[in-house]
Amino acid sequence: MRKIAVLNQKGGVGKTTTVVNTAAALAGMGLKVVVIDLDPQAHLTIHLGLEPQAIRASSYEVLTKEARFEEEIMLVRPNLWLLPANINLVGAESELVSVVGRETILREAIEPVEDQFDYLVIDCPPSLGLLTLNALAAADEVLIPLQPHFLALQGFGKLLQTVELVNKRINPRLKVQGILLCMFDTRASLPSEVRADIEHFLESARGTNCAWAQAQILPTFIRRNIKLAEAPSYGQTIFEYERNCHGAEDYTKVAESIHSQGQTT
Amino acid sequence: MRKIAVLNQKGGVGKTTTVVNTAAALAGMGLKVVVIDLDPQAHLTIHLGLEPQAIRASSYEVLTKEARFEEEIMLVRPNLWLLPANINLVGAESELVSVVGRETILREAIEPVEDQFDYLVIDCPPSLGLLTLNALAAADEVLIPLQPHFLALQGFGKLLQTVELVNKRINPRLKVQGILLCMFDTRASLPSEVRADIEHFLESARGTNCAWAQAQILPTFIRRNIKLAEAPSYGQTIFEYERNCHGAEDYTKVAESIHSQGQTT
Ligand SMILES: Nc1ncnc2c1ncn2[C@@H]1O[C@H](COP(=O)(O)OP(=O)(O)OP(=O)(O)O)[C@@H](O)[C@H]1O
Ligand SMILES: Nc1ncnc2c1ncn2[C@@H]1O[C@H](COP(=O)(O)OP(=O)(O)OP(=O)(O)O)[C@@H](O)[C@H]1O
Ligand SMILES: [Mg+2]
Ligand SMILES: [Mg+2]
Repeated sequence: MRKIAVLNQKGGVGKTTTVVNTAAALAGMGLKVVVIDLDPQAHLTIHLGLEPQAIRASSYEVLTKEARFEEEIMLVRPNLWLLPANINLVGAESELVSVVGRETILREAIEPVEDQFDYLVIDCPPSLGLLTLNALAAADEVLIPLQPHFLALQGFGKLLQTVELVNKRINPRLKVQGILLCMFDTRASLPSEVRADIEHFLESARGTNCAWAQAQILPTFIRRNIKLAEAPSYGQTIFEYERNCHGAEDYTKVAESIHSQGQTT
Repeated sequence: MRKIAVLNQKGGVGKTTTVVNTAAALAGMGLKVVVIDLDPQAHLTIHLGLEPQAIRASSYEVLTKEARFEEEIMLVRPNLWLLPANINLVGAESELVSVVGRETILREAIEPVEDQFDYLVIDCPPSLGLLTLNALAAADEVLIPLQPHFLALQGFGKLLQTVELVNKRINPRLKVQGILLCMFDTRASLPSEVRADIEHFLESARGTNCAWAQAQILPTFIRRNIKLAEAPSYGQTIFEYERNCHGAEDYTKVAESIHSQGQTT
């Protein structure tokens, strides 16, 4: 099972949109995918058409060990399972702050299903706190959605440092695999400049043993497409909402590129 | 002095862009404006062309009472002063957690300058934590930038509840004055639907005594304009960077609409 944490502490960069639509595309390719909503905002849960208030057992109950992962995941689409979030998750970080091994609870919880799925994809909240650390401890790969704007680069270094720390102290298998440029405005020069900045930055890490030494910018950029923002209001993936739009096209390519990358490693 | 807190716990909705350019427009109208960077990300500070690492006395030092507000504000443009942020702000919330009156430290700190400025505008981090609470305790008005997307509405209720709590327990003068729709895509139907949803929601509060009973959606929408994202990479306001673009036009109207609203109340 490939385990991918989708994270960026910056808000509104496309994490949830990326998790929903990449997972849906992989499921559409016949692969078994389970997604985890680790965000107290529960946007992944809402995006897939569920109501967080109606969820009795969520990622919160799994983290506090009141429920078991393999019993609470729900089949939400063909080949696509979800561990939803509910409002209780808001309190998770402070409640778990003094629990021994508080960063590896999720990793433990998913062990029973290691052979049952092809992909596990985790949607992280916009922070580098305990929920995100649980995602990083549980995953093998990190996918970073990034808006190609100047201010977006400011937090990028800190994000990579956090992954590096988890790699060195908790999870030696953790690697940043990919950077996904989202909300890419093809007509402007700024996105290409920012992309060049990121490429230089990644270049300088090649051949070292840091956690992002092999990170690549994915060849597909997610273009700005209002359909991607409309789909969640119907509780639909982009493929259900408007399967011929640019958003669907781009996320199909992202899924294919992630899947083929896995075959070569 | 009119005191405006610009907040939304959702990330990347346009808070900093709104603070910089509305303040710059007001300063350009000849008004004396002081802006406060309360975000550990220090984006307001960076956007105005300063380096947070070079800042010795920031909003952090004012909150921990190591420095005085009136001594640390810097004149950064004609009529425009800044209390910058530096990296120390990252630790502020946990350091101040057990200080008595921890939410009203900023309010106390700005009292000496009450008569020296026309406007105080506070840039808040994307959270409803102690830094944002200090902004809400210090301000009289709240301006909420909002991206007109479905998922953006999910957190809106919680934001208003927080303002209501501060109004009832700490700052009875605090009111939500305006909602500013940002990154408005004029060609799509979703933004107008979301705008209608917000209008209905605000309607239902009219005539009550809650903190948003008089809140209005500003008549100007900030259109998506890549120039607004390019300006910070040069450390410039939109008026310095490209004063005839849509971004400059929209923020000029926002400043005029805020200023004229103040004359009637
Ligand atoms: N390529 C795109 N084009 C247009 N709108 C988009 C695109 N990607 C995402 N959006 C919209 O932008 C908003 C932010 O996206 P999303 O919720 O996926 O970001 P996020 O990083 O998960 O945010 P958060 O940090 O709050 O969890 C949402 O309303 C979403 O529908
Ligand atoms: N109208 C607009 N058109 C295009 N880009 C914009 C617009 N408004 C803001 N941006 C860009 O979008 C990004 C997010 O905006 P901004 O930093 O102002 O949001 P924020 O709410 O302050 O974010 P944070 O929650 O991280 O503090 C920035 O890169 C900014 O330059
Ligand atoms: Mg999200
Ligand atoms: Mg900001």
